[in-house]
Amino acid sequence: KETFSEISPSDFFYRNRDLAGFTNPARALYSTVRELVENSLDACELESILPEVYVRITAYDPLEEAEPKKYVIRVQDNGPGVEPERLPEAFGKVLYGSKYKLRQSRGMFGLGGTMAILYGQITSNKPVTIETSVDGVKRYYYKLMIDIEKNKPIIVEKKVGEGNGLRGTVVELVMEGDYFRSSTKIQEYFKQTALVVPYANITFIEPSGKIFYFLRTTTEMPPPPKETLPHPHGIDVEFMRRTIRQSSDESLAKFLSKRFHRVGLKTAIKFLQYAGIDPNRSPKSLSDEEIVNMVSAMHRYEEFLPPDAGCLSPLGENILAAGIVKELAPEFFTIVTRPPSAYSGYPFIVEVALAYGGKILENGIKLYRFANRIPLLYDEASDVSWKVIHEEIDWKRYRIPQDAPIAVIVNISSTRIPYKTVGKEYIADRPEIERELKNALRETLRKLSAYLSRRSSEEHEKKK
Amino acid sequence: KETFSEISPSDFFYRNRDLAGFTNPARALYSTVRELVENSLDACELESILPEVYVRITAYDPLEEAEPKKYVIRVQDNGPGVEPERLPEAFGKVLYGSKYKLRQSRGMFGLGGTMAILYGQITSNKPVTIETSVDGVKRYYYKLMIDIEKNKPIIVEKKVGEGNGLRGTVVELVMEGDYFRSSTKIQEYFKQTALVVPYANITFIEPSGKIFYFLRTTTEMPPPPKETLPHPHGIDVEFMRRTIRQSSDESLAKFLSKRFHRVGLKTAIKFLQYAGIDPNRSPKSLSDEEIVNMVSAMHRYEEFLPPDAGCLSPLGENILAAGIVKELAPEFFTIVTRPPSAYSGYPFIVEVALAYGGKILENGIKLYRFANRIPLLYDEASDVSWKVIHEEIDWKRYRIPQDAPIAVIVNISSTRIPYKTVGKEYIADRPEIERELKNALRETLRKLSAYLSRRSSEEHEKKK
Ligand SMILES: Nc1ncnc2c1ncn2[C@@H]1O[C@H](COP(=O)(O)OP(=O)(O)OP(=O)(O)O)[C@@H](O)[C@H]1O
Ligand SMILES: Nc1ncnc2c1ncn2[C@@H]1O[C@H](COP(=O)(O)OP(=O)(O)OP(=O)(O)O)[C@@H](O)[C@H]1O
Ligand SMILES: [Mg+2]
Ligand SMILES: [Mg+2]
Repeated sequence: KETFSEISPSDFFYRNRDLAGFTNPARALYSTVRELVENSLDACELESILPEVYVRITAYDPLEEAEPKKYVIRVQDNGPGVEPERLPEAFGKVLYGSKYKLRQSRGMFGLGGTMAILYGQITSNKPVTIETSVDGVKRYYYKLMIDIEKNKPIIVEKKVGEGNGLRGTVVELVMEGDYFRSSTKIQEYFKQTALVVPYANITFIEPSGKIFYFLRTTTEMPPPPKETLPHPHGIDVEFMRRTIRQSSDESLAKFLSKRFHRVGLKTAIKFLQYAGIDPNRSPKSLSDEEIVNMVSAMHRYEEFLPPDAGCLSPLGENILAAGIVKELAPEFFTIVTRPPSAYSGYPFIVEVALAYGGKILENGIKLYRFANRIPLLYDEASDVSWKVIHEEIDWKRYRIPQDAPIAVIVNISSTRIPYKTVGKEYIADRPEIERELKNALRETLRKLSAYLSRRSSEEHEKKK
Repeated sequence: KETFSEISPSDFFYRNRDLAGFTNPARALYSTVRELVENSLDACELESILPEVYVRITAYDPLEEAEPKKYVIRVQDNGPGVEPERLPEAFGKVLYGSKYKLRQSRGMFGLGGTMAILYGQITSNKPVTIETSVDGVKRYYYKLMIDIEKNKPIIVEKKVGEGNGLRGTVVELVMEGDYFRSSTKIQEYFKQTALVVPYANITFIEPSGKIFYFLRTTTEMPPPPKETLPHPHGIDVEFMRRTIRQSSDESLAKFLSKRFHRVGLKTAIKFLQYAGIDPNRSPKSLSDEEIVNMVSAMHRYEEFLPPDAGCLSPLGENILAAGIVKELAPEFFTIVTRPPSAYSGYPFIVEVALAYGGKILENGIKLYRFANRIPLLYDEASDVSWKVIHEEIDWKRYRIPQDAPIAVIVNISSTRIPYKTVGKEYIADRPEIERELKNALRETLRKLSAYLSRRSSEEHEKKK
């Protein structure tokens, strides 16, 4: 007779940690660094704090030579800190966090930081040490482990001390890693992050003791991301039923105008008339059948204003140009920012830059991918950007030689990035995103094509 | 001030259903069919029941033309049924199932069937109907919905009726799908499944009413999969602590020999001596430090017998040959079965077949991938098999022309397939699996190369 069991989400991601990017010691070291750094940058940007992020990887036993081996990973920031009552669950519980909102941020799943701690625990059996202060007055010190079977934190130790005016968070854990095999990717991660977060000071100390400084080149920060309401085109029956259950609006017209993005009272009434529903009815009075009909009418209704991308925070041309000049020093580059669009009701903005020649020496197309300012360094061949570059664009049409030294930089900003994996490795080929990438890339290619023909006719002139 | 929240695993996979392969109506229809069919085949094979699987997709509203639209999906099997007390949670709860074991099966995550039901519910707002009988005497009828926020089933209706001698399970749900866009993949899924499960009768009725029969070509079934113990090389500190906690063995020697794969009392004692631990100590008396040292000694210890693949159920040459002849009718084919191997302590067997010419008309390499008898039809370029074929093998060495019409068929059998996604789309490039695939493919290429040169010299002879 078959025996059944239930497992907790932490047990699920423990057993299937490759799904979250913790495949082997080298990859786990990379994922640990990125998950903790992304948490720090999200926290600072939310409060418009110029980020100071310090990352140190040290061999746990300096005499141990062979990889993989134990490392101490320390990530420190000057962010707003974590509320002490929330801290144990924020770090010790999977599917718990502050990013389950319609707001642009790097984090979205509620498990990245926790997975790093979990991996550290199962490979070193040591608790994680977390320090935090939200006001610089009191500083909290936690030693935590995770009860993986029950998905809850175990507070091994908790202390309170003087804040000394320092706000922010420190996470320090011990894990089995392989720096020899992941150093290139980790250093590339910092380099690319510094490109798109030029207002951050990032310090990275590697096991050899060598220090990499990524100093800020500007003090101008993007406006903090704004939480937005769901758009009618993105909702389904489950979401509608939940929203009705949680609301106490007396009329459907009021309910729609309060709960949905860019739906005013007028629009709500017009839509309800279109859907054949009395705008004065109470939302809770709708039958299941009526909810289904209303939702499918919402999807068909064309008079809703499209999602407003004002809540989004794209890189902007200045940041992209500065990064391209600094890192690539090309002979030519062009940046295209597409107008805001949406997929499944989620607003997004695509920015594509194309750089050519100069210090770009490698022949062929090098692709740099960013999503909400996260550099994506794995699985590029599965990414929607790669698909557009290699399958949807006819490069010959623009008379660009096959071996031209080219860099394509893509950034997608959205309230929800459609990653195909829990490890945030690459982005799904949603048709709307594909279309915007294609249009952006074509525009950059037209500009490069014009530049190349101008340059070749100028050279022609010179020769005469 | 940041607000935190926790979400249940069903809420997580509802919000991120693309992770599980429910990206859009066409893809969701495919995933629904595959998840339910895989559940039926797993159930039948476990009890050595010759599978009779019946799948019907019907338009919910026959007058509705435009896709996407609502479909009724019905999947019926003659399997062992589901224990009625377990049924609501088996289908109405994510991360609940009977496959959290070290045993070869298609299912492994405890969420496939539940995701299909969830997707049906959020797109149609209709409950799923499930009928089951474990003995042919009593037949249970359930109408279920899922409380997605709480991750638990809602029993809308429950009836008991006469069994009429019929054992098995029927799942019927309504969902928004797009048969026009997924028909090719769905039909291919059945065709390839029939190849590797030739002892099954599969009937598929598509919306037009057309019936596809995949009749069994043999009544010989593979032996049912056997549950196996974990191998010392695959365990970590968390697993060891859990196993110690759940055991009541008085001595470490007894504990290791009872709980681990192919570890007898002698081996256990020898290993404990190597690790410097008294074999008579009680497992529960070990300190955390000692557990860590024992686990890392286990990983280093070379005297453990390798995992025994006797619990695995590879396709075997007969089934592969029959399928290749029937579906590809090639001029030449060869099958290589690698000896059992292991990754992270999980035993696996790789089978690779190479077919050439004959009715294979398309130039280039067509790849057919199977894992535990599941056809994998998506994301082939990200799969380890693709990587081996295109990056690890020098085809010119075997003097095989670039445009030769070739099919490569890969099947991997294991107690745990290292999928990279929750939607089971493709397999991670674990070094051990990569190595076995490479060796198998090289062997098939040597045979094809020999055949081609033999054939060309025979033709040469004829011309003279
Ligand atoms: N350095 C930090 N400063 C402030 N808050 C933090 C910091 N690190 C983590 N947090 C809080 O802990 C929560 C959980 O973090 P975790 O990385 O596990 O999930 P997430 O960032 O929400 O999502 P994701 O899995 O996509 O990373 C975050 O939502 C955030 O509120
Ligand atoms: N047709 C069936 N006959 C018998 N048991 C079934 C059937 N379908 C589902 N089950 C039971 O319900 C459980 C849950 O199924 P579900 O598909 O959600 O998860 P799974 O098959 O265990 O894992 P996966 O997510 O990888 O498919 C199974 O483990 C199995 O015990
Ligand atoms: Mg995070
Ligand atoms: Mg299943």
